[in-house]
Amino acid sequence: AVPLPSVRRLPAYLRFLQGLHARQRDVVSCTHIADALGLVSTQVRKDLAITGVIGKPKVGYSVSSLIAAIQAFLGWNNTSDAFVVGAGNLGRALMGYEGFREHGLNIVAAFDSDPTKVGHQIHGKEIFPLEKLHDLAERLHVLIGVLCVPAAAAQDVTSYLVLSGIRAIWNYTPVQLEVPESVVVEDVKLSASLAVLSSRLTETLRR
Amino acid sequence: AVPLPSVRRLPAYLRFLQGLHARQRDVVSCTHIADALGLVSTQVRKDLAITGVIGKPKVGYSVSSLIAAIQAFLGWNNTSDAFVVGAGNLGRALMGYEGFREHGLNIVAAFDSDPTKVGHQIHGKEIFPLEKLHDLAERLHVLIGVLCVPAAAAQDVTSYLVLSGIRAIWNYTPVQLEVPESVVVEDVKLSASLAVLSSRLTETLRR
Ligand SMILES: NC(=O)c1ccc[n+]([C@@H]2O[C@H](COP(=O)([O-])OP(=O)(O)OC[C@H]3O[C@@H](n4cnc5c(N)ncnc54)[C@H](O)[C@@H]3O)[C@@H](O)[C@H]2O)c1
Ligand SMILES: NC(=O)c1ccc[n+]([C@@H]2O[C@H](COP(=O)([O-])OP(=O)(O)OC[C@H]3O[C@@H](n4cnc5c(N)ncnc54)[C@H](O)[C@@H]3O)[C@@H](O)[C@H]2O)c1
Repeated sequence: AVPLPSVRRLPAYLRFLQGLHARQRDVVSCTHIADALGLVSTQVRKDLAITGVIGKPKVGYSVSSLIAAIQAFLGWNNTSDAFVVGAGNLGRALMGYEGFREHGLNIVAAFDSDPTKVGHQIHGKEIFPLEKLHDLAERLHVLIGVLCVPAAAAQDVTSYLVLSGIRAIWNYTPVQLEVPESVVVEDVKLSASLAVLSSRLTETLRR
Repeated sequence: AVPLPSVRRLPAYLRFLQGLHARQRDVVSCTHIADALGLVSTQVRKDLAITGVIGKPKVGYSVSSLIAAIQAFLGWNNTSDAFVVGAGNLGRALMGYEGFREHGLNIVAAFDSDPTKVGHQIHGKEIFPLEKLHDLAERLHVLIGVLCVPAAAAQDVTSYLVLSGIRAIWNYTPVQLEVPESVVVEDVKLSASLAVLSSRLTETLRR
């Protein structure tokens, strides 16, 4: 099994390498990457090894091979189309965010149960009624749902997404979702991040 | 040093305990909490111990004492006032999110460099020009900044926040910020979460 902390660091490596690529740098060493990102070079080597790429001793890695290997590992060389479900405050912010596209996520449409929202376009993407999701997921081969509905609706909507053929749910709600084993759920836990912020601030202020 | 994975689990415990409290449950055991949250009961005991609370053997914990202890540890019994910096798509979604208030974060105002945004109210909170932040942070004793500006502006704005007395930055930008040791930075790495989603989906589809 691949260590998730290594996987989580891959986007930062990718971003740094794309910067080098833009400045026409062809080769890079673990040490250089480590220094730039505040990491230990043995950790960098281990992390990059999960993508299957191998550096040359004394030379380092080919920047473009490393970029390609990371993107292939993450599945970010194929752009994955996704639906946003729940076109409220958070859903709309995510629909407008161009940054996800560099990470292989292409939001193609949104769905909502509120008839006053249906039919509107947000950042060029249309909001459809939730009942249309099953049909559109099938026709457009969409496998990813970004869940931005209220907590009370989260599980019911999730069950419907699973029935509609969605295979991965990026969960922004605070609810722990129940899904079959064949469906991937990734929780975005903003409250967990806020907990770290608050406890570290509380600790700093006590010094 | 307190283990951060334990800190990150505290909001989930808090949410569960608040549910019990609302249903008039006064006592709870580690095992019950563990079963409800899909955790191992020894992990639950270790996590709760960081708050200083101790259960009674064969009886368990007082629900209200546990709630108070977790909130005190996180600093969530004092609501912390915060500024959103960068009132764009993401900043505005965060300003509208009532959920942070249960976690002790109270967004009181936002700041932006775009004159067409200044003066507007979003979800009852006013958008001020960035130059007013120093003065308002001092007068309102605000220590927390939620950073939602474009990546290119992130470091410059951060240096200004630090000069303005901000002691903790909840960083939503992809930039690794440089701050003095006395300032806490907590990065929200949505790309890292997306990396886990994509790689697990890629792996699932290969089976
Ligand atoms: N806004 C934030 O910054 C933020 C931060 C952390 C977590 N969240 C979580 O994200 C979710 C959305 O938050 P928000 O602030 O955007 O809320 P919101 O109320 O603005 O948006 C929710 C949207 O979901 C729609 N909806 C409700 N029931 C539905 C259903 N059954 N099917 C389809 N659509 C439905 C609503 O019509 C609305 O447009 C919530 O679970 C919240 O806890 C939001
Ligand atoms: N939108 C998302 O879902 C999302 C997801 C992940 C990360 N992010 C990150 O969050 C940040 C904001 O994203 P967004 O989509 O809201 O962008 P946005 O362009 O909609 O908003 C940025 C806001 O910052 C303001 N701004 C620019 N320079 C400033 C300065 N020097 N001082 C004060 N304000 C300034 C702009 O006027 C604008 O209102 C970016 O760093 C982005 O990478 C956003």
